[in-house]
Amino acid sequence: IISANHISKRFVLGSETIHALNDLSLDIKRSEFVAVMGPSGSGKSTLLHLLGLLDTPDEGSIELEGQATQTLTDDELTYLRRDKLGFIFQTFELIPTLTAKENIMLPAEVAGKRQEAEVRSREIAELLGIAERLNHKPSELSGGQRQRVAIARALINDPALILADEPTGNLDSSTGEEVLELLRKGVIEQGWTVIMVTHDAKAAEYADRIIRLKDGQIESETRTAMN
Amino acid sequence: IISANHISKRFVLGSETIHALNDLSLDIKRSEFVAVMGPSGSGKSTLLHLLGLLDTPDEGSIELEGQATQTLTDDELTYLRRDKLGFIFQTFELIPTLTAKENIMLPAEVAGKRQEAEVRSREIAELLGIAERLNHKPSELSGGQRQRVAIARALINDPALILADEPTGNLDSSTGEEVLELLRKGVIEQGWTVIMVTHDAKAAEYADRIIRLKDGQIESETRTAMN
Ligand SMILES: Nc1ncnc2c1ncn2[C@@H]1O[C@H](COP(=O)(O)OP(=O)(O)OP(=O)(O)O)[C@@H](O)[C@H]1O
Ligand SMILES: Nc1ncnc2c1ncn2[C@@H]1O[C@H](COP(=O)(O)OP(=O)(O)OP(=O)(O)O)[C@@H](O)[C@H]1O
Ligand SMILES: [Mg+2]
Ligand SMILES: [Mg+2]
Repeated sequence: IISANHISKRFVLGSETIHALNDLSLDIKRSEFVAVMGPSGSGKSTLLHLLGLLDTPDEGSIELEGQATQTLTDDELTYLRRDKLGFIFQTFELIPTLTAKENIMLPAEVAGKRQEAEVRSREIAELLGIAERLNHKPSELSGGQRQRVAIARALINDPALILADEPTGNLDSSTGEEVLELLRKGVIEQGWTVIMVTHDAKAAEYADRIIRLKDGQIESETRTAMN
Repeated sequence: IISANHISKRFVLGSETIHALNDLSLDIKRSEFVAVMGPSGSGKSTLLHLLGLLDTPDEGSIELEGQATQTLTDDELTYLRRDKLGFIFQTFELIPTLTAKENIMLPAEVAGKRQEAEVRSREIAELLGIAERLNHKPSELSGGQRQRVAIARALINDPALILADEPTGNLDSSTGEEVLELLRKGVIEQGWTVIMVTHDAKAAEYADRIIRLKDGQIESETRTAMN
């Protein structure tokens, strides 16, 4: 469903150049659940941003469903992201002036799918244990509740590809397991493809395979017991 | 060093009232390392905000070094927080327009201790593995690097009491262990008092005792192997 071919990404800051990703290639099949691990600063979030078409690589290319993406216009990229991708960012990125419900519905509003999303938003909120907090704004929620709002927002349009950066980082172990089971179930029953960055070895075991990054390159790949 | 006596905290939102904390009492001795655990939404961050004198309880009182705090003026509270307390928030709260170094030095600038903090900031940055990133702004750092900047900022004034909300949530296990060892060492060698909220049972084992919250009350207290 998505592949990265020899991608590199650099950040220039004054006289320094940071090599966040170095000649990295990766191929992810439809309905696969892939975990990405690695030390802090090893390029995990940068990789997720490039696979999510939120930024472009300095070298190499990204193909989504066989289509090269570097030749697409900004508008075409926006439609592709909106219709096919769901994001769970490391820093939530909720809109502070909107309620939890409005944050969750936003991708559906933008895609013109408000009607069918209304029912889905209540089902997902129940599943994630935040149905009682839908009228709260982000500042009126606990850290873990905000993360669950961000997860619900990513799932509202039933996306083909979900990019999740530390989805269980702020959650207690039982809430975290519910989220992982929801993602796992989505992969098996709805055919979702999930790419999840995590520091938690137990969370990574929910995936089909684990990719470990180090200094912007793939250090190793292992299959989990799921596979 | 700090005690909470029968504290309650409510949030009113429209017609709803949320009881975040209910008649909770707690006594923490100087140079003690206490972990606070509990499900998402159980009141951990709210407790930390009240102990950090960032908010006041609806009922009950908080005493710091034997002194009642609810009768203090805003200025007196600000000086007390500045000189005695260090905070590591769940959502970092770094100032986006300042570099990592400027964010770390800020509490020292405000307290007029810039000279001695200059050396300390370099030592702490080395220890936390962010010495190479001091000129970066928060948006130019990875999630884990931002968290380490927030930790360095909390330690810069050698505070008597450190309030940490999920300090290792965004860190890989080896970086997380370095942070926990740093806190543990500070308690034993510098006499710090640390109150740490965490979901991670392994992190909680670094503390002397573990307090578990449920629905705004203390469900249980256990001593760890450290003690
Ligand atoms: N400003 C606020 N307005 C309304 N409700 C709030 C506010 N802040 C917190 N709450 C509610 O109070 C309860 C306790 O929140 P708190 O942030 O203390 O939880 P927590 O234990 O830190 O959870 P987490 O593990 O998810 O961070 C939650 O149910 C939350 O919805
Ligand atoms: N906008 C930017 N400008 C400059 N450097 C950046 C920028 N974004 C990331 N970096 C650097 O690129 C490297 C990779 O960052 P990335 O966010 O991908 O790490 P990560 O593996 O997600 O780490 P963590 O586990 O801490 O979240 C880091 O060393 C970081 O300092
Ligand atoms: Mg990251
Ligand atoms: Mg919290």
